[in-house]
Parts: sequence; structure tokens; C-alpha cells
Amino acid sequence: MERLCDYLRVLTMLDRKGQQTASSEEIGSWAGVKASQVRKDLSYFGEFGRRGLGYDVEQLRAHIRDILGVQRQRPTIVVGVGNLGSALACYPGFESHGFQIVALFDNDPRRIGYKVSGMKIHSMLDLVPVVREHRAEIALLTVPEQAAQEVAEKVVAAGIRAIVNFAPVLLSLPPEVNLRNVDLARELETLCFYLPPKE
Amino acid sequence: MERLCDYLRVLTMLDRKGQQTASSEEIGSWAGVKASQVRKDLSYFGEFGRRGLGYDVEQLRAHIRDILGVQRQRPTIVVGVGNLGSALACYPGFESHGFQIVALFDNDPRRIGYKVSGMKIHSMLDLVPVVREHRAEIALLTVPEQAAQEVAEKVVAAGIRAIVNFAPVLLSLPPEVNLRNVDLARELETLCFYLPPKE
Ligand SMILES: NC(=O)c1ccc[n+]([C@@H]2O[C@H](COP(=O)([O-])OP(=O)(O)OC[C@H]3O[C@@H](n4cnc5c(N)ncnc54)[C@H](O)[C@@H]3O)[C@@H](O)[C@H]2O)c1
Ligand SMILES: NC(=O)c1ccc[n+]([C@@H]2O[C@H](COP(=O)([O-])OP(=O)(O)OC[C@H]3O[C@@H](n4cnc5c(N)ncnc54)[C@H](O)[C@@H]3O)[C@@H](O)[C@H]2O)c1
Repeated sequence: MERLCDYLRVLTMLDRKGQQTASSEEIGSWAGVKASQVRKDLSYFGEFGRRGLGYDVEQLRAHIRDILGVQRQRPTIVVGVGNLGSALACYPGFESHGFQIVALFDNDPRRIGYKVSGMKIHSMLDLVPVVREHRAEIALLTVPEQAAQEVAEKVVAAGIRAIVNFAPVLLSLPPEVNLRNVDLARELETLCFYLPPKE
Repeated sequence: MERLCDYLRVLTMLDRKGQQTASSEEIGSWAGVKASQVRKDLSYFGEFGRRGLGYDVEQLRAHIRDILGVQRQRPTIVVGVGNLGSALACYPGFESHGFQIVALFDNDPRRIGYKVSGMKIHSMLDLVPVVREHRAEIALLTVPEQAAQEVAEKVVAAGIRAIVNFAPVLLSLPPEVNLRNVDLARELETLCFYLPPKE
């Protein structure tokens, strides 16, 4: 359910801000949905707000994560184990958010066979068998921009249907592939938190 | 204006999705604000939607970035030039989003003096003079979690008032410091884009 994902996004944001309860009006307004629709959706899953209080943000978020299966570990691979790829491979945060990093790949002979975060870096030639062995579902793409399209196609050919692309290029992939682009600089810009603009 | 930042966040998201026009109702619903308030705020800055069409997403976003001064380059430092810090220091995306990376710092003698992205890595002992020389405003904190609190305090003592913290720890800093925490894993989780939950 697309809306459940939107609610999760909203609840995660409220939770990050330290907010403890949220009304269906507030959730709806952030998610672009009528409050009555929010209540309808949530009651379908056994979640009822408390009159005057609304929903418990932490509890509701945990429940939605549960429903969406976000809690379960999704085998994830990292392709391109340079600076960014290594940082992602070593970051414990991924495990606790459902991304279990199971294999690493690179095409640089100086990196292949080298261990990062307890895992040996595989050659790109081993992509298909290793993806199959681990039933990998998600690929984090951290290769240089000139290699991104070609590597993405290899990853899809190996059976991966969800890609998070960190390279600053627009990838062209078949419609059945879930593609997300992450641009940290753009995300940071919208934080708008730093100093007031000079007049 | 807090609301302008929210509008920027919404417009950036719509732009990322490839949407070309947006109504005040839509912007308002995403930003948690009444449509009439959106129209009021935007007309104050000379932005008027077109009847039936709404606002041009790209244009409005550019205008708001302008108003907020997001376009101007903010001198930014990176503290902790390991995997993540190096990836950020080399990423061209930061410059185009207003974060001009001007200096790098580390406490590892094997890294100090080493060049990354054309810049020599400074020792932490040079933090105060170098921050002053560059009039640095923002610090990207990419040190290990056990060092984060202590390093954040040093950065604040050097005069920096806006910190983006990548280490998975809750920092305790004076209220005048703008602090943002980035957790890529958490952000990726709310993308909710990958495979449908197993039933
Ligand atoms: N989205 C963001 O916010 C963000 C931030 C920083 C960097 N980046 C991007 O992430 C990417 C990686 O950055 P980095 O600093 O880690 O670069 P890097 O050069 O350190 O790492 C790239 C790695 O990819 C490997 N590689 C190259 N071609 C390959 C191929 N055909 N098959 C498999 N592996 C291959 C290299 O051997 C290297 O290990 C770049 O595209 C960069 O622009 C994005
Ligand atoms: N938020 C996220 O999404 C995310 C993703 C990946 C990593 N991380 C976090 O980012 C941080 C860096 O990760 P990494 O993989 O680059 O680690 P790393 O070990 O490769 O780099 C850390 C760097 O900080 C330097 N350093 C250590 N103590 C210091 C001090 N007191 N003063 C100055 N410099 C110091 C080290 O010399 C090293 O160069 C970690 O805290 C990690 O958990 C966060």
C-alpha cells in the first residue's frame, strides 16, 4: 500500500523530531491524505487513535514497519567498494534498518579478495552466482558515474530488482526495477537549517 | 521563514519525482499548511500560481532557493577524512548545492598532509586558524562514533554554528548550534520502494 509507505515516512520524520503523539489530521496533512482516510487505513490494521491524543508515534511506526515487512532483513549487496561503498559496508546502521549487507563487489584487481567488514570483495564476474547464493534483493550502487549505467544493467541481469543509486547520473532501466537515487548534497540543502541568508 | 524551508523540501521532492506543476493545495497538503497560506506566502515574494495550472515546480524551487540564500556558497569543512569523509570531500554534488568544501581535518598522522580532492588534510590542531581563515560555516562530521561528541565540541569552539553529524550518536551541544543528524539507513528504509512484504 503506497499510503502506508507515506505514513511511515511521516512517522519517521515526527519520531526524529522527538514528537510522541500525532493526530490523524496531522499525519494526513503531511502525507497529503484526508484525516478520515488515515483513520480508515489504520483501523483496517487494528490501529485506533485515542480521542484527544491521537496515535502513539513510536508504536504506530513500529506497527507499520512490521506490516510492510521493513523489519525483516533484506539481503543487500554493495557494488563499487571505494570510499562511499566501504563506508556503507561498514556502517552498522544498515542492519538495524533491514538492509543486511551480504556481499561486496568491485572490478579493481587491487580490491578483489580484500576484506571489508568481514566480507571478501568479489569480482564482478562472480555477480550472478553470489547474488543467487545469497538471494540478494537490493543493490547499493557506489561506482563512479561513468560506470553506473553499465554496472546497473549487470546487477539487473543478475536478478536484482531494487537499486539504490548513489552515482550522480540518471539511469535508464526496465520498468520492473525499483530505482532510487540518493544525492546527499541535495538532501542536505533541503535541511535549510544553517545560517539565515545574508540580506 | 520556516515555512519557506518546508515548501523547498516539498518542491525538491516533487522535482525529483519529475512533476512539472504543483497547486497550492498540493504544496500545502505536503507541507502541512493551508492552501490559502501557501498562496499568501508565495505572493509576498511575487510568486503567483496560474489558474488551473498552479506553480511551475522548477521555477518556484529556484526562486525559493534564491530567497533562502541556498544558492550562495557556504564554506564547509569535513572533519574525519576516512571512507565517508573522503567520499563527501570528492563529491562534486556539494558545490552545486551550495556547500563549498574548503578544508579537511583529521587526527591520524598518516592522513595529515595527504591530499584529497586537491586539499591537504589539516591536523585538528589547526582547526581554529583554518576555520577563521576560510570563514567556514558548516562542518560535516564523519568521525567514528566514540570521537563524535569531543570533536563536535572542538568544532563549535572554533566558531562553527552548523553541524551535519553522520556518526550514529546523539550529540549534546549548545542551543545556538544548528545540528542535523543524517542516517542513510533510516532514510533508505522510508523509501519503502523495494519488494512487497512476504505475506
Ligand atoms: N549521492 C551522494 O550523495 C554521493 C556522495 C559521495 C559520492 N557519491 C558518488 O558515489 C560514487 C562513489 O564515490 P567514491 O568516492 O566512493 O568513489 P571511489 O572512486 O572511491 O569508488 C568507486 C569504486 O567503484 C569501483 N568501480 C569502478 N568501476 C567499476 C565497475 N565497472 N564495476 C565494479 N566496480 C567498479 C572502483 O574500483 C572503486 O572501488 C561516485 O559516483 C560518487 O559521485 C555520491
Ligand atoms: N549516517 C550514515 O548514514 C553513515 C553511513 C556510513 C558511515 N557513517 C558513520 O560515519 C563515520 C565515519 O565512517 P567511516 O566509514 O568513514 O569511518 P573511518 O574509520 O573510515 O573514518 C573515520 C575518520 O575519522 C578520523 N578520526 C578519528 N578520530 C578523530 C578525531 N578525534 N579527530 C579527527 N578525526 C578523527 C579517523 O582518522 C578517520 O580518518 C562513522 O561514525 C560511521 O558510523 C554514517
